[in-house]
Amino acid sequence: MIKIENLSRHYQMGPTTVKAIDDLSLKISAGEFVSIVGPSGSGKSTLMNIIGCLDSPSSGKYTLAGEEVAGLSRDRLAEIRNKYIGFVFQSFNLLGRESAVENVELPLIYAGIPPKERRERAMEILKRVELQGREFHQPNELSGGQRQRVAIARALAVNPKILLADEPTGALDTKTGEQIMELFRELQSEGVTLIMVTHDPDVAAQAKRVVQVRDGKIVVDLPVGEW
Amino acid sequence: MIKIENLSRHYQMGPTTVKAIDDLSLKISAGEFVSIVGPSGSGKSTLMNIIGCLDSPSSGKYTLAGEEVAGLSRDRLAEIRNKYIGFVFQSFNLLGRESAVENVELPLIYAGIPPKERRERAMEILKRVELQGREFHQPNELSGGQRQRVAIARALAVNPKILLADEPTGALDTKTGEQIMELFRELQSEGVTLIMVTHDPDVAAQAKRVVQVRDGKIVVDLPVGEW
Ligand SMILES: Nc1ncnc2c1ncn2[C@@H]1O[C@H](COP(=O)(O)OP(=O)(O)OP(=O)(O)O)[C@@H](O)[C@H]1O
Ligand SMILES: Nc1ncnc2c1ncn2[C@@H]1O[C@H](COP(=O)(O)OP(=O)(O)OP(=O)(O)O)[C@@H](O)[C@H]1O
Ligand SMILES: [Mg+2]
Ligand SMILES: [Mg+2]
Repeated sequence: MIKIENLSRHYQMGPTTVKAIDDLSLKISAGEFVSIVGPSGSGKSTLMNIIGCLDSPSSGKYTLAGEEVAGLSRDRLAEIRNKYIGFVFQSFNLLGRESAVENVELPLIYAGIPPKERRERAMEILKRVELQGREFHQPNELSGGQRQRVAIARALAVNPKILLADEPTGALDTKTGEQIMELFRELQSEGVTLIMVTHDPDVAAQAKRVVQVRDGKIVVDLPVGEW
Repeated sequence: MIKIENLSRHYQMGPTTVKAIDDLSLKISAGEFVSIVGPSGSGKSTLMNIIGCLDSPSSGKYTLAGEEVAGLSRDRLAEIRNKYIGFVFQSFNLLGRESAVENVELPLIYAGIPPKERRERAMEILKRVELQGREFHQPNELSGGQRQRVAIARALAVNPKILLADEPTGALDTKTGEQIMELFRELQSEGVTLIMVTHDPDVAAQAKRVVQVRDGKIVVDLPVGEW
């Protein structure tokens, strides 16, 4: 499903080259549940952005469901991002002037869902992440953990085949975090491919496989039982 | 040092009143180390903003080091915020177009520190949070945990008497989080009053006292050994 070969992503900063990802190879099959862990600054979000077709590598190859991503048209890329991939960003990336429900409706608009259905779906998924009563608040009228849950709801709105979640429980108390993990496990059992970056070892341990990153490289890749 | 009596903070949203803080009373002495815990949306950040003189209550009284905050002049409030309080925001609040070191220098500019000393102090504290090599990156050229550490460095730059840290390790891996807690304990031993919101029970347990919030009220307030 996801095949990454000898991937590198670097940034040029004057005379210095920052190697965010350094000759990394990785294969993830459809329906897998993978945790990505590693120190702050080790390249996890950069890797997620490339998997999610939001960024391109400096070198190496990324093949998604048999298609080489570098060769895809802009329209095809947009279609993949909007219909098949749900992305929970580490810093949420909500639209500040839109309410929670409007933020969640955004991917549904791109997917061509009509207004009445869109609103019902968005309200339903906000209820699912326990945000009833907060649907018409804007991000600055929400707590940190509430914003995180809007970001999660937006990622799930289109029923994605691949869910990329970058620190999805970082701003949540243990109980709320467990409710989100419960929801993720449910999706997983329905066949969704789930790739989750987390700093919480308890959350990481709920996956079936753990990939550990350091300095842009994979240092460990094991079934969770052996991690 | 910090005396809060019957504090309430509500938001009017059309016909609905959101009670972010609901008749809350709390006393914190100089030099204490307090964790504030509770579910997402329970009022922790709202409480921190009021303690940090960044927001005013709707009713009730807040006395800081003997001065009633509601009665203070704008100049005196600004002086207190700039010289005595260091605030690590839950969403970092960095200036996007400034480098890490420029972000950290900002409170030093307000404190009237001359340029050469400011730059030395900012570089030193960035090194202390393990960001050497990233001082001239802007926030969008940093990872989530690196941005969090810039926010921490900025809060510590002026050697504050009171450190208010809202989820200071939320974006950090365990090891980096422990390094930050090590730094906080050091400041604590030097007499800094430390009030920390955290969702991580292991981090909360490092304080000397735990205050648990729910629906804008304090439900538990205990020495950590009894929590
Ligand atoms: N635009 C950029 N320019 C230069 N360097 C960058 C840029 N974006 C990221 N980096 C660097 O690339 C490295 C990897 O960043 P990345 O965001 O992938 O880390 P991460 O593993 O997600 O960290 P965290 O756990 O703190 O979120 C970091 O050291 C960061 O400073
Ligand atoms: N400007 C606002 N207008 C309306 N409601 C608000 C506003 N700001 C905050 N709230 C509400 O007040 C409540 C408390 O928010 P607060 O940010 O203090 O929670 P918190 O305990 O810090 O949560 P978290 O752990 O998720 O960060 C939340 O239910 C939130 O929706
Ligand atoms: Mg990251
Ligand atoms: Mg908060």
